[in-house]
Amino acid sequence: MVRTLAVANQKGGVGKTTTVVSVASNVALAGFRTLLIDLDPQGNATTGVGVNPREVSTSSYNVLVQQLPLSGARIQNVLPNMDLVPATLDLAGAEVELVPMFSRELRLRSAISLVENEYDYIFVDCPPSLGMLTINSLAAVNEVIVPLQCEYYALEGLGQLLTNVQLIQEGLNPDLQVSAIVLVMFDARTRLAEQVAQEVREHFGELVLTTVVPRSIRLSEAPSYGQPIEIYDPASAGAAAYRAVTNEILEATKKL
Amino acid sequence: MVRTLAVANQKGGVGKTTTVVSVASNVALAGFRTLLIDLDPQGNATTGVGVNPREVSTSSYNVLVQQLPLSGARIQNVLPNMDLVPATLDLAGAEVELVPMFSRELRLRSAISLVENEYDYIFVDCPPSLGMLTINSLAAVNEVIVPLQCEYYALEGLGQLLTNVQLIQEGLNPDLQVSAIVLVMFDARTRLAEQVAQEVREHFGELVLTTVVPRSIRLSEAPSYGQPIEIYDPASAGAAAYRAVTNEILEATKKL
Ligand SMILES: Nc1ncnc2c1ncn2[C@@H]1O[C@H](COP(=O)(O)OP(=O)(O)OP(=O)(O)O)[C@@H](O)[C@H]1O
Ligand SMILES: Nc1ncnc2c1ncn2[C@@H]1O[C@H](COP(=O)(O)OP(=O)(O)OP(=O)(O)O)[C@@H](O)[C@H]1O
Ligand SMILES: [Mg+2]
Ligand SMILES: [Mg+2]
Repeated sequence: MVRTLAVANQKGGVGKTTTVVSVASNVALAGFRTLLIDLDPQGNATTGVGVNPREVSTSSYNVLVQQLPLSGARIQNVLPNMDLVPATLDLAGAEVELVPMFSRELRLRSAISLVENEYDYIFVDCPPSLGMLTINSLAAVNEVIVPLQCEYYALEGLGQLLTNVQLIQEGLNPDLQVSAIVLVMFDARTRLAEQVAQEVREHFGELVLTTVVPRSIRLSEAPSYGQPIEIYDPASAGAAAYRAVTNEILEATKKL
Repeated sequence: MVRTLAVANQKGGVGKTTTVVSVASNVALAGFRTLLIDLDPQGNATTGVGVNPREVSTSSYNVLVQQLPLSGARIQNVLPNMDLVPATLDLAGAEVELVPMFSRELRLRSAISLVENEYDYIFVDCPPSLGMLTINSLAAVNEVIVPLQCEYYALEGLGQLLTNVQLIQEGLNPDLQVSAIVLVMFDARTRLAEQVAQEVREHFGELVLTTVVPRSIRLSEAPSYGQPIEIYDPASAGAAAYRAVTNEILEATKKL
């Protein structure tokens, strides 16, 4: 049974792409057949696994707006056991172009249903908004992973995100569950980070993974080499933390 | 002659709100009549000057979608010499609601034209996307300030932003100019930050402000007190850097 997971948070710069690239590549390296779908017009997840968005001919834009089958847009084996549906800049137009279209919220869901038996894990990277792209993504998956930066503005946005997840559950996708909140970019030098972490654990208990991802310079350097952290610097604190995050997510299969 | 400035960058979490709140409040504290317009559904700029978005009755949503005059939506004197047009969550719906509307890109521009003679500076905080809200903002102002986080993904997105600014110049607002690129969240401990800063200065020369804003914990703590850095901790490195940034922007009046 394939597991489908979106990594979403409308707050910008909170580690969505870093989390999805790190976890998806760890899952692939562990031997699971993995598909990574980049639904952010910035194409950062595409870059993060070593593909140049400017050199791509078909992408998630064609899948959503022109209903190209996923099998026609994916790049196979960007990493061992991992295929990628890349994003390109024209995806930015999809937020507007999809609005008047038939079944506009469910286009990704129907595209995934045609290929899901080929994979064990399907991940989707979302843009920093709650528009048509994130809605398509949340309507298409069973689980949402929420990376939460331990900062004040990020904490403020969490309520809005969970409200929107609930709207999607009621209107488009009753199977949708928040399966994990991951505390990221934790800077042990600040009181603020500790306060945010404590408040989130009090409110959300078990949903919050035990592992906390520290702020780690190597994590921000890895994308410039087009490599996930596990390949760029497996000895780094960032790599160790994301291995632990991945294990917690893999373990959760047993609870589902 | 009023100066109108949008702070924009579709990359998330790069310091747009921190920059606009810090600079707008410094400009107001220096005695200029200032209006801050929050066009991000997250409402972080609203929070950043001490107003709770959940307690607000009229907002930028009403101005854009229902054509309420700005004078009916603003909160006066949130700081000395500063008025605020707050943002609320329903603004997230505006990206979709505006699509079929008449003159959808120019609604903010016409709203500002009715009040601009009451101000010396008008600032707009943008969400992390290039949708209808950012387009409205870029069509309404004469200048764009681009905060650039000194990291790889942020650098990648700069080209896309500048292309979109050009499209707006050609199609909606010929007066629009990029007036400043501000290097922010600079972490002196990393080679990456230095490399990004160097590359940006080589490409964009004079556009890049001399001042570089360091990563400073006090900056991330200020929003939890609803205060701009100049009020929260004027002695901090972050406050000093944003005073220097503000001076460079004020000086630029002479060049315009
Ligand atoms: N734990 C970490 N330590 C240090 N840097 C990090 C960490 N996680 C992410 N980063 C860096 O912080 C920046 C923001 O992360 P990322 O781009 O993954 O966030 P995002 O939520 O995907 O952003 P967006 O909202 O624009 O899609 C990137 O430059 C990334 O390299
Ligand atoms: N120079 C800095 N040093 C340390 N922290 C900073 C600095 N500038 C901003 N921050 C913090 O980094 C986070 C991102 O900044 P901010 O929210 O201003 O970015 P943004 O571009 O407005 O994000 P969004 O794309 O979500 O609108 C915030 O938690 C903020 O407090
Ligand atoms: Mg991202
Ligand atoms: Mg912001």
